[in-house]
Amino acid sequence: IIEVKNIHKTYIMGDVEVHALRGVSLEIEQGEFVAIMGASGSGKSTFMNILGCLDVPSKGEYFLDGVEVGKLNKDELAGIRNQKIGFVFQGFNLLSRTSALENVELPMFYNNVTNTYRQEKALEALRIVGLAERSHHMPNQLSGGQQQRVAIARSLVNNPSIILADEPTGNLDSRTSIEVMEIFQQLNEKGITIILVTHENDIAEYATRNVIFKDGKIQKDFSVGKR
Amino acid sequence: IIEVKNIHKTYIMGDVEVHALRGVSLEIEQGEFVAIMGASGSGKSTFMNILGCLDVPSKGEYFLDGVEVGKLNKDELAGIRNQKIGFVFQGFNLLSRTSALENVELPMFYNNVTNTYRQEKALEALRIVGLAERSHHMPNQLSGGQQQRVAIARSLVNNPSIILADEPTGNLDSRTSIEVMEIFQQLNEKGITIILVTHENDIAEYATRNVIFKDGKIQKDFSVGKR
Ligand SMILES: Nc1ncnc2c1ncn2[C@@H]1O[C@H](COP(=O)(O)OP(=O)(O)OP(=O)(O)O)[C@@H](O)[C@H]1O
Ligand SMILES: Nc1ncnc2c1ncn2[C@@H]1O[C@H](COP(=O)(O)OP(=O)(O)OP(=O)(O)O)[C@@H](O)[C@H]1O
Ligand SMILES: [Mg+2]
Ligand SMILES: [Mg+2]
Repeated sequence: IIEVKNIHKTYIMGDVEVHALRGVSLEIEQGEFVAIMGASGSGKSTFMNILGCLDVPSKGEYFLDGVEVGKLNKDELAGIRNQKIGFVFQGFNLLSRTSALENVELPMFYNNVTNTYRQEKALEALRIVGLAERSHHMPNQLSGGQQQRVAIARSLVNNPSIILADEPTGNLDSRTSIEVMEIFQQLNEKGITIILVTHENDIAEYATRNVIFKDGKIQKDFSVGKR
Repeated sequence: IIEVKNIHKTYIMGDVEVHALRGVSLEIEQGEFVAIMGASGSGKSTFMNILGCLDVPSKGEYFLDGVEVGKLNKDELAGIRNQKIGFVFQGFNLLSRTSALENVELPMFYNNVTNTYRQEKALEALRIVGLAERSHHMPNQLSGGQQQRVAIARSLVNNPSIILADEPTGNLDSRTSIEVMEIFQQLNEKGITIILVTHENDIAEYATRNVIFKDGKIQKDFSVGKR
């Protein structure tokens, strides 16, 4: 389902080049549960942004369901992002002037769904992450972990086949983290591919495969026994 | 050094009241190393904002070095925040249009220091957190963990006597987390009071005291053997 071939990403800042990704190749099958780990700055979020069709590599190819993403036009890319992929950003990326409910509804505005369906679907997603009572709060009226859970809820509403979650439990206490990981586990049991970045071993144990990044490359890539 | 008496914080949203803190009392001596834990939404950041003189309680008193904070005027509060307290925000709160270096220099603009001193002090703080090579990057040109470390560096530059750190390792891999905790440990050995919010037990183990929040109150408050 995901095939990445020799991906490079270089940021050019004046006369300095930052090589965030230096030749990353990997294949992920539908239904896998992959945990990506590695040092701060090793390229994990950069890689996730490319997988999520939010950024393009400087070099190399990315095939999603057999389609080469680099050859798609803007509308086709937007369509894929919206329908196939649910993304939980490391920094949440919530809109500050809209409520939790409206933030979760947002991905559904691109689809042909009724207002009723959209609101009920969003409320259901908030309920799943334990935030039904905070639906009218603005992001700055939510705790850090609540903002994170709104971002998680938002990633679920279009029934994506792939969920990309970048440090989804970074601001969550142990019990709430377990609740979130059980959500991902249930989705994975239904066949949804889960790729998540984490720095916590307890969280990585929910995955069946670990990929370790180091200095913009994959250092290790191995299967792990299921929890 | 810190004395909090029956602190309440209530947010009023139309006809709904959110009781974020419901009677919190505690005393912290100079030089202590306290880890605050508790479920998402239990009031930890709200409490930290009051300790950091960034917010006022709805009820109750807060004494910092014997001075009742609620009775200070704006300038006196700003002075305390600037000179006594280093704050690491859960969401980093970096200025997006200024570089890492400038973000770290920012707290020093209120003091009478030379430009040279300010820049060298900021560079030293960035070096301590391993980011000397990223000093000219804007926050959106930094990884999540790098942004977090810029926020940590910024909290150090005014040589505060108290550091309040809200989830300072939430986006950091294990090795970088250990480096950051060793920085806090060294500062604590010099007599600086460290109060940090964390959801990770490994991180809480660096502290000599754990305070557990639940539903806006302190559920447990106990000493722990030093690591
Ligand atoms: N400005 C606000 N208006 C209304 N409610 C608020 C506001 N800020 C925080 N809250 C609510 O107060 C409660 C406590 O929030 P707080 O940020 O202190 O929690 P926390 O313990 O830091 O959580 P986390 O571990 O998720 O960061 C939460 O339920 C939150 O929704
Ligand atoms: N827009 C940009 N311009 C320049 N450099 C960048 C930019 N974005 C990221 N970088 C650099 O690329 C490297 C990889 O960043 P990335 O965000 O992928 O790391 P990461 O593995 O997600 O780290 P973390 O665990 O801290 O979130 C970092 O060294 C970072 O400074
Ligand atoms: Mg990252
Ligand atoms: Mg918080």
